[in-house]
Amino acid sequence: TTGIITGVAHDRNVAKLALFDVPDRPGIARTVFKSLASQDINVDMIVQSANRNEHNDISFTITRNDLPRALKVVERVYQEIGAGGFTHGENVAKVSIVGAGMQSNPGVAADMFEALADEDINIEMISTSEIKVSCVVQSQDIERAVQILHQKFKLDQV
Amino acid sequence: TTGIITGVAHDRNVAKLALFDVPDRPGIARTVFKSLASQDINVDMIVQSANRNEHNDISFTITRNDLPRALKVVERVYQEIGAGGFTHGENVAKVSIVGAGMQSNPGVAADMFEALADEDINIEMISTSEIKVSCVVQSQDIERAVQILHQKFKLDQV
Ligand SMILES: C[C@@H](O)[C@H](N)C(=O)O
Ligand SMILES: C[C@@H](O)[C@H](N)C(=O)O
Repeated sequence: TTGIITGVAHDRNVAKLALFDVPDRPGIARTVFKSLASQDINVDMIVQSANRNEHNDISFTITRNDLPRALKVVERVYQEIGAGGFTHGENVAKVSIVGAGMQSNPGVAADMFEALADEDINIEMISTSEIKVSCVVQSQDIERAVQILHQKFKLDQV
Repeated sequence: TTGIITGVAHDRNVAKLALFDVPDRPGIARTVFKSLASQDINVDMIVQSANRNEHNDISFTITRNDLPRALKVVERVYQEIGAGGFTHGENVAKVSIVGAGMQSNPGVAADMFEALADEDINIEMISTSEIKVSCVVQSQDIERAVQILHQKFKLDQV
């Protein structure tokens, strides 16, 4: 599976926010992200896993400079939608593997997770597309994460 | 923002699984997805939101024909990693908007969520990349979802 990954990307200018226990009904995601867009906040990753007990959590990432404004939006919106609360973090970074045809290659994402696990790097958020697997990790882990992924996918060879 | 979306994609051959309350420490994601890969199960979306109380949930989607085998893996693995449990669903489908430069256009994802909300369609899972926003919805909602997204992003005009 190493042959299909063509690059490792990373982004240090990342902050994460998460709304917890949002009611799992139509219109909630719209309200959150329309409110953020109305303040011109650029959202990068949006991640929502499966629900539990008619509630769900929604996480997203933005640039660090947008965090103060995003927090103002979230402080207002979480009450408006009846969410349980929210958290945020700034000491995070994003690392991704990029390649073609990943969906027909079981184990590529698993290899990425294994590389990070071998370095004892905790994976905080995960989002995927057919050509990209992105993980949010702690900022202090980003250099090692990029390095181990280059090694894992043999991108460190000339 | 409507100008930058170039297409709406959908997939009906989708099943979703979610592991709940997995310990949030290095190696857990690796164990789950290495086990799935060892059974040649192709995983499409992998979604993990922010943690709560040192635990997290991990959801993923596969094709429906792989569900029996994936369930066997998950039944074994969830105990191995000390997760609280797992759920699965087959009456789901995936719909995505595809376009260039979405990350520099606040509100594109919000527009997608708004279109679905206007049709009273509940969004079960969300995953994004720079060129794609994907939502998992109930199977019975997929036709209306595709239709409303074509309308929202003016892709239904010749
Ligand atoms: C949780 C949130 O995504 C909700 N299900 C919605 O459709 O907006
Ligand atoms: C929850 C799971 O992703 C864990 N944090 C890991 O790194 O494997």
